[in-house]
Amino acid sequence: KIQVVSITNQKGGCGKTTTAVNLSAALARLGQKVLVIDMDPQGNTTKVLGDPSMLPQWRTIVDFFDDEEATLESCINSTKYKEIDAIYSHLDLFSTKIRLISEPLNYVKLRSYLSKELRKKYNYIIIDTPPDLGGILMTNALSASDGYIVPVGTEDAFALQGVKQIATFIKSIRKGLNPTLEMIGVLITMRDDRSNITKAMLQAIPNAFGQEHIFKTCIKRNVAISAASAKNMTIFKYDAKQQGAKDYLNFAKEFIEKTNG
Amino acid sequence: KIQVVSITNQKGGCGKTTTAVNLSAALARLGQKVLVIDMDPQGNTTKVLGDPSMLPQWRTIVDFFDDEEATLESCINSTKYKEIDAIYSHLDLFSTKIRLISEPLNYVKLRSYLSKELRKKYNYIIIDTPPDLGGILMTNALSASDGYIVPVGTEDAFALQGVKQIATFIKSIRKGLNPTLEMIGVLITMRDDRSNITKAMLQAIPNAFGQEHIFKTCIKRNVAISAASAKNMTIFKYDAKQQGAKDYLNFAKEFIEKTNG
Ligand SMILES: Nc1ncnc2c1ncn2[C@@H]1O[C@H](COP(=O)(O)OP(=O)(O)OP(=O)(O)O)[C@@H](O)[C@H]1O
Ligand SMILES: Nc1ncnc2c1ncn2[C@@H]1O[C@H](COP(=O)(O)OP(=O)(O)OP(=O)(O)O)[C@@H](O)[C@H]1O
Ligand SMILES: [Mg+2]
Ligand SMILES: [Mg+2]
Repeated sequence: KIQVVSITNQKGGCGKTTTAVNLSAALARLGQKVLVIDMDPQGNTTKVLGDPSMLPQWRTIVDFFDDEEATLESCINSTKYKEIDAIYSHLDLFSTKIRLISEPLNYVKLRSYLSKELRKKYNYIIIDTPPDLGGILMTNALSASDGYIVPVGTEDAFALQGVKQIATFIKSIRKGLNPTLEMIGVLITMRDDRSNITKAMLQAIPNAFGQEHIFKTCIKRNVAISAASAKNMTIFKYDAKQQGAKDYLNFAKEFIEKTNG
Repeated sequence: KIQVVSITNQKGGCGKTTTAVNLSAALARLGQKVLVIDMDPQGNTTKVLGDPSMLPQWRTIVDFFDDEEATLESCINSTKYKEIDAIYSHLDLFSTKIRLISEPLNYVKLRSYLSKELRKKYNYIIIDTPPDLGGILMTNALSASDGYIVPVGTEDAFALQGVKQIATFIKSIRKGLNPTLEMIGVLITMRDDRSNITKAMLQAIPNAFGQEHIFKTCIKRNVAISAASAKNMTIFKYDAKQQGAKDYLNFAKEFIEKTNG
């Protein structure tokens, strides 16, 4: 039912990429076939999942946007992980996105090319988005999505300020482009129960979004999660015994339940 | 000599806003008169420094960009802190920036209006920038700046990936718009000496940027820094005895030394 999912939040460093990567890896461990689309010109997801020796010759999301002849399929490549495919990003996406803006149809190009045939090949299509509210990349991602997840950093002084901002943008996407776009849920990330900020946020976040919209699973702060990404690995490949691996696996199970219902 | 300073890094959550706010507060404590410009549509700096009862009636950076008659001076307002003035941001900057793109002169509007008279009123003009590499807001900030600071999160798995990206963009700014733009330095933020990632990063960051470009002062991870921002305070107002306050005060002293030489 919900198959194409954007991981999105304007706030920087709240765990979008970390979630796109490790949710996908967890889903793969649960037997799901996953396509990850890196819509962020920063290419952090690309760095973790992509084979650096192959990336220079592969077509990326830039080719998809630039090339009139391009299909999404022609930009799909393998990752280091058997059950995960990816459409990679590239630094050129920074300049490409500026050029794309002049043509309104470019705002919905991803949706236009996300065919039924392509959807049949995967259980889930997970999109990592840049912190670019209202921008052409975020619009492409959200207009093509069935649902979206909002990671929120529990220690983030500005977490709640971002809530209202996302809501306004989602409203306009629903109105103009994608009336059935669903919020799958808010994922609490970097939870640190020793901290007073976390205690306060664990009350404030449900108040801001509505308790029913918060995933039961929280991702606790676990230095191994960052260490894994720094080594270009998923947490499962780095050390599946870490708390971070358990958290993301439990999150993936809850996610499957919520999106299959 | 260096007076107008951008705090910039494409990577989200590396401490740009936290540094813009607390460096400015530290400078004020050292007797400096500071103007803070919030160029980020997220308005995190605005939330910390601005009086919420006054903000709705004040002109912001949006009015500066939108209004042909606007001057920078007409958009300057007080903050809760006597020695700090600000040009505030507003949510509308997300949509405004998209409209501005069509007119090339809008990319350098900040510089065009940053007059000698205005510069005389302040010791420093500190600009908080959004994570929008190559975008119109970052271009305005950097083309108007004498120098820039790059905060880098020591626990950040993607910190070094961003280094190369900034360098490329700065190169094009220097070539086309601002040949004398200087990197004042790289500020190591959220340093946590208990962590193995920090140990590795404290070697990797100087290697990536060059040892001479790293500020000697590092900002250690200090939950009070985040708690302060969450309460819309600077760390000094929240609790000047905290390690975070000492770190930012020492950083401000080093910053004054580096920018006056
Ligand atoms: N030294 C520190 N110790 C603890 N928390 C910190 C520290 N510095 C920043 N933080 C917290 O980390 C989070 C990210 O910081 P901040 O918002 O300043 O980053 P940013 O680079 O401005 O992010 P964005 O890309 O969204 O603009 C905030 O919640 C902030 O309060
Ligand atoms: N649960 C966690 N425990 C420890 N570190 C984490 C955790 N989740 C994320 N991190 C680290 O926090 C930093 C920010 O995470 P990430 O890059 O995923 O955020 P983001 O929202 O994608 O940022 P951006 O806005 O730049 O795209 C990274 O260095 C990451 O490794
Ligand atoms: Mg990311
Ligand atoms: Mg910021």
